[in-house]
Amino acid sequence: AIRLENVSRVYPGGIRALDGVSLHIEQGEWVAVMGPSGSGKTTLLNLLDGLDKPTAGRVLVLGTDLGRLDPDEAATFRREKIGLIFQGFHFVPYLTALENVMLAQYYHSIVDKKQACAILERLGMADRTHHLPSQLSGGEQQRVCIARALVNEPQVVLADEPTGNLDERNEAEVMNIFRDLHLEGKTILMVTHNHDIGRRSGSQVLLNHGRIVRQRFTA
Amino acid sequence: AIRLENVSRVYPGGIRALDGVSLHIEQGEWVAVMGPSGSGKTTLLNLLDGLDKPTAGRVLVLGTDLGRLDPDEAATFRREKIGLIFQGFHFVPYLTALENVMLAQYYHSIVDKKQACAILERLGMADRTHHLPSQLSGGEQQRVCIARALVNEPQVVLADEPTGNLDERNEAEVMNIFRDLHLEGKTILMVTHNHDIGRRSGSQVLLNHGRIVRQRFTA
Ligand SMILES: Nc1ncnc2c1ncn2[C@@H]1O[C@H](COP(=O)(O)OP(=O)(O)OP(=O)(O)O)[C@@H](O)[C@H]1O
Ligand SMILES: Nc1ncnc2c1ncn2[C@@H]1O[C@H](COP(=O)(O)OP(=O)(O)OP(=O)(O)O)[C@@H](O)[C@H]1O
Ligand SMILES: [Mg+2]
Ligand SMILES: [Mg+2]
Repeated sequence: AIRLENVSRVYPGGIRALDGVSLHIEQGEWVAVMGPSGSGKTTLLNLLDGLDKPTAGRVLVLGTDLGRLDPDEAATFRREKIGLIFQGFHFVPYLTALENVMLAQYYHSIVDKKQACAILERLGMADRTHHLPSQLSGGEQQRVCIARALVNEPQVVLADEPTGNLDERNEAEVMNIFRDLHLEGKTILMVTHNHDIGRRSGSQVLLNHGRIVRQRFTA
Repeated sequence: AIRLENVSRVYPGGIRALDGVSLHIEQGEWVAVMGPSGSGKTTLLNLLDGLDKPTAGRVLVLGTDLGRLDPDEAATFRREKIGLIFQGFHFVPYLTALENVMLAQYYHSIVDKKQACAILERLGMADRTHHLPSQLSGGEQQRVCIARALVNEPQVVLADEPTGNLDERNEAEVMNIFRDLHLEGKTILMVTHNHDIGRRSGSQVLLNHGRIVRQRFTA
């Protein structure tokens, strides 16, 4: 479902955020991506979401070469197939929690609104749907971010530190959601610094200085 | 060093983010504040920093009633005495990492610049000082946030989830810095969801629904 072929991402100034990375992830796998701060994890996820383009190499998601899509096609592909939980949230500050989640949906029918409310409710956010992001706690913001990424039931879930701001109980609930997604056959790539969370996945990829240094299987 | 006397913070709409909280922390104590998402931890820190005012009760820091300071006095007090590591970072997006840290300093002498560079270097950020926040990874941003809060060597350190985005090695280095601050007699109030981190402090305060439900000592 996910394939990187000798992918590099070099920033102006010469920083090699990713350096010749090759990776193949089958449909339905749950993979944890780990590594030190600055090792290229967020960069990797942004390339898989089509938000960023590699400096070299190819990025294929569900058989599609993201580099060959024009901006409209990329936006449609991203919305239909991929859910990205951003490390930095990236909300629209003047829209409510519910509106931010519904931004991910194509139409805004009654059914869509119900779906958006349902996932917010599952994440314990039912009584905060009309708050602006600035009126939410850090962990509440993170949960809205998760809801937005998952509301369309994407085939590929990219999660960038999805539990960094969460307490134990919310973290456990988020892990239950991921376990359900896994049982439904979704492909999950989860960046985390938390070794316990990392161990829940079927396998782990370790990055360091923009390179994959280790791939191991824990299932 | 820190005293809250029956403090409440009610938001428009009636949400009681803090509800009749009384707390006394001695100079030189290291206290962990823990509790579920939405329990009022960030609200508590914002009141102690003078960024927010209580709806009821008094907030005293180093003997000063923050509610009696005018905006200029509050800004000066905050800059000289308190270092707040924000959960949400709050950088100036068009200033570099170094400039964001130096914003916390009064003058911008050569000595000040050296101090800013020194703390960034201690946090492993020496080769990222001229990056904008958008050109930094999540963990790099968090470390700049820590540098900004500590560069003035404040008497009172308020840390809101200071290691949420950090890998093990960086987390350990940040904990070393806090241990040194503690040995220097600084007062530390640290919000964290991480029980291991919470245990490093001398005592723990547990919040739930805006109230203190438990205070216990672990030293
Ligand atoms: N401006 C606001 N208007 C209304 N409610 C608010 C506002 N700001 C925060 N809240 C609410 O106040 C409560 C406490 O928020 P706070 O940020 O203090 O929680 P927290 O304990 O830091 O949580 P977390 O662990 O998720 O960071 C939350 O339920 C939040 O929704
Ligand atoms: N626009 C940019 N220009 C220059 N360098 C950048 C830019 N964006 C990111 N970087 C650098 O690329 C490196 C990789 O960043 P990335 O965000 O992928 O790291 P990460 O593994 O997600 O780290 P963390 O665990 O701290 O979130 C970092 O060292 C960062 O400073
Ligand atoms: Mg990252
Ligand atoms: Mg908070």
